[in-house]
Amino acid sequence: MKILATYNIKGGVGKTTTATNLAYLAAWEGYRTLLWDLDPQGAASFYFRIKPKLETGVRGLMRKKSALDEAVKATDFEGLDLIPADFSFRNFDIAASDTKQPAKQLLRLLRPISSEYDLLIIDSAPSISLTSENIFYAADMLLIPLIPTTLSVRTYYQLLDYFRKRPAQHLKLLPFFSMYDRRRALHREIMRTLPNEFREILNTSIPNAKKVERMGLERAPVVHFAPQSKPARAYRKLWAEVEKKF
Amino acid sequence: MKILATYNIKGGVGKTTTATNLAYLAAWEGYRTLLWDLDPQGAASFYFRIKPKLETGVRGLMRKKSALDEAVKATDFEGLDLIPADFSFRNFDIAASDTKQPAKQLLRLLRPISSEYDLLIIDSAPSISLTSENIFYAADMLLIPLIPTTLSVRTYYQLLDYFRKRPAQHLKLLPFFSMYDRRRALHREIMRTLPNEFREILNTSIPNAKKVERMGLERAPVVHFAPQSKPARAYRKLWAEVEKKF
Ligand SMILES: Nc1ncnc2c1ncn2[C@@H]1O[C@H](COP(=O)(O)OP(=O)(O)OP(=O)(O)O)[C@@H](O)[C@H]1O
Ligand SMILES: Nc1ncnc2c1ncn2[C@@H]1O[C@H](COP(=O)(O)OP(=O)(O)OP(=O)(O)O)[C@@H](O)[C@H]1O
Ligand SMILES: [Mg+2]
Ligand SMILES: [Mg+2]
Repeated sequence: MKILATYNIKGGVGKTTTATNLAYLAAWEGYRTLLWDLDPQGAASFYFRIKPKLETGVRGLMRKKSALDEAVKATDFEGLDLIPADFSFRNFDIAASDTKQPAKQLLRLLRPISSEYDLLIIDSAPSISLTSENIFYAADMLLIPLIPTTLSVRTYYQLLDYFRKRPAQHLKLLPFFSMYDRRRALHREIMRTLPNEFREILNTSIPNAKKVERMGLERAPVVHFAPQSKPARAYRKLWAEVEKKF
Repeated sequence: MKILATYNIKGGVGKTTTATNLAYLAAWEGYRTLLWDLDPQGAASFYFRIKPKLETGVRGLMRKKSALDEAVKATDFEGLDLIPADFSFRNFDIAASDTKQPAKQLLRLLRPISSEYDLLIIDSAPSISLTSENIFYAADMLLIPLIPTTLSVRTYYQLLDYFRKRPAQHLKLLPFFSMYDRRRALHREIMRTLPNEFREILNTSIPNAKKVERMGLERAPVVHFAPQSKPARAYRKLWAEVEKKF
């Protein structure tokens, strides 16, 4: 099982939008796909019309009283399952810190289900806490949406600095431009210059498009309800580029 | 000392932009103002050109080995001080959970400095963890930026639901529309209908404007470098409306 996580310390950059669209595309292409909504906010669960579970979880999972596969739900889409958001995960850090290997709890929880899926995508809240450390241990790749603004780019430098001090050799960083607006000079400027500094930035960028905001009304990925739209075509290109990195 | 916190479980909605502009305006009007950058990302510290402190903090503060006033820095602006971001605060939840009153640690840390300032503004990361509970205990008002989209509005319902189960009688909720774009039908629709449902939504809204994204380049609040711009005028109106609620 390949594990991909959408991640950025910065909020509102397109993590959930990317996770839901790529999960849909992977399942469409035949990967047995699981999407884990690790954000207590539960936006990914909302997009797949699955009610987040309330207050069952994180302590029971940490104390080995329950297993992750009990939480898995099927979505409306063939080959795509979801572990819905669980509000008790807002205290994941505290629950994990009481265990013997606090940073490896996600890895432990995933082991029993790893043979059932080809791909796991993790969506999480913007943070750099013990929860993030768990994600860094478990994931093979981090998909990092960057809005081409000074503030959002700054968090990429912070992340690189974090990994300089706490190396994670196994982890591939895949930054890409998200929600870009060609009318903004700042966006054009950063998109022109940053790829010279960081070779790892993906070729595919996702434009800022009204259709994406409709995902909240349609409660579905944009690649499902508007497959010929500009953002949907961009997400298909992004998926093709990410798949090559497997 | 009045305590105001910008807050939303959703990321990227304008929490930091609002905190930095209102802190500047409050100091300009003569309030002895302190801005606390409680987000390990340190965006507010970046806007005031103050280097975040690295790894000194959160454990020393919780074990009463150091006091908050040792961390206070002056900004370039008269009457405005800042407690810079501290990367160790990414483990605030774990550090606070080891104390006798985990949810009241912020309140405890602030007591010794509360006579030195008229207003404290807290900016924090999007979360709903023990850190947020600390903010809810300490603050008088929560200033809640809402982008007029389905997803962002949904987090306001979640917050109301959270307070229904864990009442905080002393806390005033002040939601307002942030980063609105009149060209988007979804934005216009939500701005027309939501105020009928929630009377507490402030009259002032902040438009989505390129000038604001320049704060990252100027490293200053937009009300300082572009005082006659549309977003600056909107932030002055917002400040006037919030001040009336004191
Ligand atoms: N390409 C896009 N074009 C237009 N709007 C977008 C695009 N991508 C995301 N959005 C909108 O921007 C907002 C933030 O996106 P999203 O929720 O995916 O970000 P996030 O990084 O997951 O946020 P959070 O930090 O709250 O988890 C959402 O309202 C979403 O609809
Ligand atoms: N009124 C506005 N017009 C245009 N851009 C804006 C506006 N307000 C905020 N922004 C931009 O949107 C991005 C998010 O804003 P900001 O960082 O203030 O949000 P936040 O809620 O603090 O994010 P986080 O969840 O990461 O802490 C920033 O790049 C900022 O420049
Ligand atoms: Mg998200
Ligand atoms: Mg912020």
